[in-house]
Amino acid sequence: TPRLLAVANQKGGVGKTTTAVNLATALSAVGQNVLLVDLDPQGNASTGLGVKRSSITKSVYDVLFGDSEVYEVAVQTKVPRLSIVPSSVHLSGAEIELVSASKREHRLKAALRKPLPYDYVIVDCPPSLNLLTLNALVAVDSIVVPLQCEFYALEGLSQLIKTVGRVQKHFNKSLDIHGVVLTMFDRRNRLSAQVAADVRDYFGEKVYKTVIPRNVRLSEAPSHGLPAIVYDMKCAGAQAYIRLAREIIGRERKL
Amino acid sequence: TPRLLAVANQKGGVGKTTTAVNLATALSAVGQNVLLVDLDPQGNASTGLGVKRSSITKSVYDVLFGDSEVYEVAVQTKVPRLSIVPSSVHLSGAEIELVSASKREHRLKAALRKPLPYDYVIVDCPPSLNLLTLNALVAVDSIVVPLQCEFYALEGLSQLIKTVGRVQKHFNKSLDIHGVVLTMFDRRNRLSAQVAADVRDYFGEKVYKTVIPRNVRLSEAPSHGLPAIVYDMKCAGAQAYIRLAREIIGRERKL
Ligand SMILES: Nc1ncnc2c1ncn2[C@@H]1O[C@H](COP(=O)(O)OP(=O)(O)OP(=O)(O)O)[C@@H](O)[C@H]1O
Ligand SMILES: Nc1ncnc2c1ncn2[C@@H]1O[C@H](COP(=O)(O)OP(=O)(O)OP(=O)(O)O)[C@@H](O)[C@H]1O
Ligand SMILES: [Mg+2]
Ligand SMILES: [Mg+2]
Repeated sequence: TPRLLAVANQKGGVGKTTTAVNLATALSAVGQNVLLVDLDPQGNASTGLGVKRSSITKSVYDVLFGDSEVYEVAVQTKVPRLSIVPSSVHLSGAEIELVSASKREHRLKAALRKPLPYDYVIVDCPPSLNLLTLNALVAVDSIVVPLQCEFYALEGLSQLIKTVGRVQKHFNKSLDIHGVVLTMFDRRNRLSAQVAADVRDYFGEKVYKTVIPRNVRLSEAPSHGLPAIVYDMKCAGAQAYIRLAREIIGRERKL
Repeated sequence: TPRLLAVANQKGGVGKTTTAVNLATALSAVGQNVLLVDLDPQGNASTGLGVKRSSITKSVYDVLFGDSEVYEVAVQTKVPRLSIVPSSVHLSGAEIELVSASKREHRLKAALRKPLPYDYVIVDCPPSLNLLTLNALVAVDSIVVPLQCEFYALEGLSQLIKTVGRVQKHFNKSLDIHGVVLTMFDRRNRLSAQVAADVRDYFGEKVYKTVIPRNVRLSEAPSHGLPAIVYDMKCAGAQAYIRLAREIIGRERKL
């Protein structure tokens, strides 16, 4: 059965979707079979992989509410060995519908903890610690935490750690933080270096050695419906995500 | 009674808090009495105005659940004529608690539609179209929409417009979009200019003439617990927010 990773951080705009899309692509580029699950009602990961909203008939919404299995909803992307369970607008109503549903925190887990034909499943989470993100934290083995090198982003970490602790205690004993990836790092500005130093003090080894630089090609790629690794393989951002994938696989081997 | 504005956009990291804090400060700097309401569980607006989480006894959570009035919870900030109703960690549980509460969408409105000693009330919203944001859209007169000049940010606009339409129909007939403010605009990159052009095509006059440039001083200020306008009045970011405040007051006069 696949390794299940959630890309999560309730702070908005820290690079969750960019990390989920490019990490998934980099893992598939080195031969892994990968499934990306877009759990964000905004559906940015789906767009970033070229899935048009108008062409979606079934989505992660149908998986959460038990109407469909993952294999019925997953679609092949333009990237070899990379499939996606797309988001849909119905997901924005899911939060309220889940509150009174049975097993409301375990629905994604029930759908993913099955023999699936993938080596990795990567879940892109919305910017919130709501029931959708909770479903992801209950379902997965580990969390990859993108952290923008900015002051406000640092502030949200303690809430995320507390939530992970609660999920470990009540729902998913073996959940752990796989690692923290520093994103949008800008060599020219002191704040980036300062935040990076604070994060390494706090998390030590958990912080990946690979740092993702601020790189405009990363933000241009989604408008072409392509991951940066496909849009411009040689750019600094794409190269950083390829290094990150190698680092993650290296850590997995040691486990 | 005060003019009520919500700063909202479900896309994460687009500059909602930075806009709420600096617009509120700029309005108070030109003589208006202003109240900022921090409706985000992350509490970034509270931190950005120097309110320490440990010193908070009552928060917007108590206002939503009817235990306190606004005047009992509002605290004076370091900025003259600017008070804040701070956030608290309890707010992250508010979403689930609100779902089954009576008048769940109208709670903030009940607290704000009163004779309050302010000219403006500005509500900072979380990155989601959840019941907290819905409470803000039901309570206010108008919405200021910060829009980061990036592709993913553009994609979320249609969902925001649809939600505003639903709120107008069912809860708040006179709600309108006061304006769209382009944030983190980077003159050096084509994508910024392209997104800005697309937004002006779509929204026309609703797009403020004032554009907020990417300016590192805006992201340094919160680590000192100060709005940029106080931390570094002369910087490009602070000057842009002062121009935005004048533009908003100018538009208000015409109404
Ligand atoms: N390293 C980078 N360099 C430059 N731009 C980046 C980088 N990483 C992400 N971006 C851009 O920054 C914006 C925010 O990134 P992204 O949407 O991936 O964050 P997110 O955490 O998924 O946001 P949300 O909280 O809304 O889900 C996007 O427009 C994206 O294209
Ligand atoms: N014009 C700007 N130039 C440079 N940095 C900025 C600018 N505006 C905001 N920032 C920084 O970008 C990050 C995101 O901004 P901010 O937190 O205000 O967005 P937000 O929409 O409130 O995020 P969230 O969706 O998490 O509430 C912050 O670290 C902030 O300091
Ligand atoms: Mg995202
Ligand atoms: Mg904010």
